[in-house]
Amino acid sequence: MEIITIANQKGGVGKTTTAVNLATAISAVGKRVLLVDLDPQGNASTGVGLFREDRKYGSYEMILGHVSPEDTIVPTSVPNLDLIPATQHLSGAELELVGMQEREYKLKKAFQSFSYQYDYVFLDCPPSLGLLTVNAFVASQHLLVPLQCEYYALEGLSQLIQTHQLVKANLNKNLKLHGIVLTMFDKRSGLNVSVVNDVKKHFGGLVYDTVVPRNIKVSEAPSYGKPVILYNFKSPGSQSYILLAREFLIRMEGL
Amino acid sequence: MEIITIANQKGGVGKTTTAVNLATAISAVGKRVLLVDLDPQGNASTGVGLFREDRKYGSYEMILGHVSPEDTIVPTSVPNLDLIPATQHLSGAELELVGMQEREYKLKKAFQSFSYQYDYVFLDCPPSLGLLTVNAFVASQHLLVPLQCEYYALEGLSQLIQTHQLVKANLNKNLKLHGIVLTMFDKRSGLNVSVVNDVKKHFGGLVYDTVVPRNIKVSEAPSYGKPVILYNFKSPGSQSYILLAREFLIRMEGL
Ligand SMILES: Nc1ncnc2c1ncn2[C@@H]1O[C@H](COP(=O)(O)OP(=O)(O)OP(=O)(O)O)[C@@H](O)[C@H]1O
Ligand SMILES: Nc1ncnc2c1ncn2[C@@H]1O[C@H](COP(=O)(O)OP(=O)(O)OP(=O)(O)O)[C@@H](O)[C@H]1O
Ligand SMILES: [Mg+2]
Ligand SMILES: [Mg+2]
Repeated sequence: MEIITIANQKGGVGKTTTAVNLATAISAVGKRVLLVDLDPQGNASTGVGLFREDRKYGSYEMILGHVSPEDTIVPTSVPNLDLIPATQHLSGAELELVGMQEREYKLKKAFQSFSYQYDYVFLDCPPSLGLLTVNAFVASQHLLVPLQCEYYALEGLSQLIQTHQLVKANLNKNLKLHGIVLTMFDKRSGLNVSVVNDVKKHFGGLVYDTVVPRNIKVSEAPSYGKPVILYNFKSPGSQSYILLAREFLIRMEGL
Repeated sequence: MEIITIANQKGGVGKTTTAVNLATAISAVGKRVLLVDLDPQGNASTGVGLFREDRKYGSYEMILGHVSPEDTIVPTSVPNLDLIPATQHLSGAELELVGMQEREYKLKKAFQSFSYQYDYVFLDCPPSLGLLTVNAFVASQHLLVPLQCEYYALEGLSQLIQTHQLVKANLNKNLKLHGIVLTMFDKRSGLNVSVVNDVKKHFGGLVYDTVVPRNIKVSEAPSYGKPVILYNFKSPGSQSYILLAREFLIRMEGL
């Protein structure tokens, strides 16, 4: 069971959109996939069609040990894709965790008691490097970083890389920086083009070849509670997430 | 001295861009303005041209009481606009604050000892409802909410309004929801249009008439360390931030 954290403390860079659509595209080729919503905003849960009123237990209850992980899992409308949703209480989780023993290992411990087997587990993180994101870093083997092709987003990358190194040195020596995915790319923007070139020059093979274009259909899909791949398969957004999933599996399994 | 918090826990909705450009446009009509960067990412500091290596003391040192507020203030290249930057240590501030007495009042106390007088102080917040944002809520009289015209951003609004009400009831009875500013509007997107209509219907007069359009020049400006108003005055982005500043002063001072 490979656990992948999707994180970037910069806000609005496409973490949730990447988590939802990568998970969907990979489950579509027959892999058993679990999506875990660690963001109190609960966007990933909405993105796969589970609205607030339908969420009973979720990542909060699992991390705090109130229920077993199995009791938090719900099926989604996507075959082979299950979800651990974000419930209301998650917004208070970080304050609760601070005073606890082994507060960074709570999610890892919850996964260790897991009896289900998935091929891939994706953890969608909030836009911060607080205890929820650190728990994700500690529980996973891979870190995938969505990066908007904008100046402010580039600025935050060094802080994220530093945090990865700190966690790897002190809390989880297995955590690998798996890759960087460039998102919301607009080829008409000179800035976007130069950010893409800078990042590829600086991070080389870590940067995915697949660059996700800005595409209105992607931002419309959540209002229908569907991943864009199901909402509008032919759109450039969907097609690029399908390519991304192919590239992900090649990088993971060396197909 | 009016203190305005610019907050929204949804990431990437234009908090920093609004803080930087509103502060710049208002200082341009002769008001004395202070911009405070409470986001560990430090984007607002970069947005007015203060790069990481030039930052000595900042909002962290002020909140924790290590230095006096006056020692953290730096002038910017914009006349009448001063800055309290975000320094490196701010990323650890929330964990440090948790165990302290009156942890929500630290920023308010720092402002109370202020000897300088500004007409307006703008607080740029990180994308979360943690202790830095709560400190901003407690220290200010007004809350201005930038809102991206997208579905996920709309979803988070109720949580933000709830937090405002909690703070108003328990920590700062003066905190007023000043207004909502719609950002990154693309008139070709049916979703953007329907979000604008929904928000205006639901929040009425709280919603600013000025809607900020999506405009490539706005996202290019930070790479030059300049507010878009100074980077490219004639651009639609700049012009709308100038209109926004006019509307802000009318709402504040009833011009
Ligand atoms: N390729 C794309 N084209 C157009 N819009 C997109 C694209 N990817 C994401 N979006 C939209 O941009 C906004 C930000 O994306 P998303 O919410 O996935 O980012 P995030 O990093 O998860 O945000 P947060 O930091 O708040 O968790 C959303 O409204 C989303 O629908
Ligand atoms: N009107 C606009 N047109 C085009 N791009 C914009 C506009 N406003 C903001 N941007 C760009 O969108 C990105 C997000 O904006 P910004 O960083 O101001 O949001 P934020 O809410 O402060 O993000 P965070 O949640 O990370 O603090 C930035 O790269 C910014 O340059
Ligand atoms: Mg998200
Ligand atoms: Mg910001």
